[in-house]
Amino acid sequence: KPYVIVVCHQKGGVAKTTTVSALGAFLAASEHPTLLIDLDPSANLTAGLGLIRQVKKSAADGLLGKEPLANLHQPTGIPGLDIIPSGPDISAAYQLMATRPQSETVLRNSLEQQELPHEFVIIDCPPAMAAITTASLAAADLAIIPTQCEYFAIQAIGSTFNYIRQVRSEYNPQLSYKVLVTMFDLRGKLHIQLYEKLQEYYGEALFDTIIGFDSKLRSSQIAGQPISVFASKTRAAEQYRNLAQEIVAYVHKR
Amino acid sequence: KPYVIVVCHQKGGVAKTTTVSALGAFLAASEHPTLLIDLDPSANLTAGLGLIRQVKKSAADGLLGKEPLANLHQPTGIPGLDIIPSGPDISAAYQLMATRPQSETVLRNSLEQQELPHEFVIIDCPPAMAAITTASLAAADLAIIPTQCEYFAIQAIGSTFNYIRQVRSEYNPQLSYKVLVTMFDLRGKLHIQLYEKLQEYYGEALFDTIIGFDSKLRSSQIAGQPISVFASKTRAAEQYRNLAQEIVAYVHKR
Ligand SMILES: Nc1ncnc2c1ncn2[C@@H]1O[C@H](COP(=O)(O)OP(=O)(O)OP(=O)(O)O)[C@@H](O)[C@H]1O
Ligand SMILES: Nc1ncnc2c1ncn2[C@@H]1O[C@H](COP(=O)(O)OP(=O)(O)OP(=O)(O)O)[C@@H](O)[C@H]1O
Ligand SMILES: [Mg+2]
Ligand SMILES: [Mg+2]
Repeated sequence: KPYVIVVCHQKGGVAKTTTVSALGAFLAASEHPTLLIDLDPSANLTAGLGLIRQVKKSAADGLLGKEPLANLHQPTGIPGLDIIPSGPDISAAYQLMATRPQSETVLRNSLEQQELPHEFVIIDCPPAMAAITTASLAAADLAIIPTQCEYFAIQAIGSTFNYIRQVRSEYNPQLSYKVLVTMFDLRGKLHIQLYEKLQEYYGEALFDTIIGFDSKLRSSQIAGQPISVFASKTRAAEQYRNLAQEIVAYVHKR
Repeated sequence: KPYVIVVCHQKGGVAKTTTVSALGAFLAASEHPTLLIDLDPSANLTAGLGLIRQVKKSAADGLLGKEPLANLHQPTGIPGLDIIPSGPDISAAYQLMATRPQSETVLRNSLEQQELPHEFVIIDCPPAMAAITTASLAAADLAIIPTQCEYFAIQAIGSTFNYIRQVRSEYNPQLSYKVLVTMFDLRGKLHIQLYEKLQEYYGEALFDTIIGFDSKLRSSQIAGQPISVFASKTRAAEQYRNLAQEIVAYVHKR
């Protein structure tokens, strides 16, 4: 069974999608076959990998259990990296899930019961602690909460943690979670002060790797390529490569 | 009846909350009494105005029609600026709305039927085109869609526009909408290129005012003050002041 990572945060624009794409690409590049699942109606992950016009089947059918996950994934063009993309029917699936009591464990059951050739699964969530995120957390081994060192993002960590703990106690006692600092701006005194606060509050729950501000990440998304292909030597590429190593080490320790 | 502005976008982290706070503060400062409504479960708007521990009644009761809006607002401490804050019960209201067919027009009916002393109402929405945003759009005269000049944010404008047009044809034929460029980074070649693309695609629908990157906006949020109080001479303060004037002129032309 693959190791399932969910990237989620109630706060918008904290680099959830950017992290899923980069982490997936570097895990694949270091011989860990990875499956990405785009559960966001905005389909940013799918678009940032240049696949928005090549969506064969969408993740919606996986969320509702209509099709086995093994039938839904397609290659990204990057060796070792597959994706179940988001499609226009994700919003409808989301509405449907709100009316069906057991829908929140369908994704977990599919991931447990099916044979997938991947070592890692990474799920991109929309910025809402609601049905899609619940279903992902119920299925996960690890939740990664990316955050900027900014007041609004940090304020939302508390409610994001409460939500994760609720899902953990209700569905998934094995679930662990860690915070990843992203979009870190070394020139900003504020970012440095808030980073120290984060370390103080969340100490052990913070990844060692910090992702700094790097505009190449934005250009790679327009180019439709992960940063590992578009600009593998840029600073954020190095940092995401280190994050992949930090996560592999973390997984092997458990 | 107040002129109702909704600030919404499916994309996260595009300065929806920052815009509601700054625009509200500058409208109030230029003699246009304004009521802010925080409909986001994250309650960032409420926190950024220093009110997170002083919430008396929450917007949830307004969304469900349980209490008249006139009973729900409280002062912000800024002359001419009131707020109906977000509270922990907003998420529950949101779930309830999903099960009640007529709930999407409750907010509009309250705004139409009640006597409010304000000239403007500005509503902050969560980053999701779902029940809360629908209820706000059904009640609105103008929807403002803030966007960064970045690929993912621009990609989401299309689906945000489709959603707005759907609500317009179903509930609110008078609804108009405009795009506001925010967090503009003059040093980024990419931002300049994408701004030109935006002008090409959306021409008339773009505000003339552009909000540039300004870290004072972040500091004002930690201080719990709108930018008009915290740093009224900083460049983003000037730009938001101009936006308030542009909007007042736009409203008077109709
Ligand atoms: N380290 C970084 N440096 C510079 N820009 C970044 C960085 N990480 C992400 N970005 C940019 O910031 C924007 C927000 O990132 P992203 O879309 O990944 O966040 P998100 O949390 O997935 O947003 P949403 O909540 O809308 O899903 C994107 O335009 C992205 O290109
Ligand atoms: N012009 C700007 N310059 C610098 N930072 C900004 C600017 N506008 C907003 N920010 C910062 O960017 C972050 C995102 O802004 P904000 O929270 O207002 O976006 P949002 O669209 O409301 O996010 P969400 O989708 O989570 O509700 C905040 O930390 C804010 O302080
Ligand atoms: Mg995203
Ligand atoms: Mg907001």
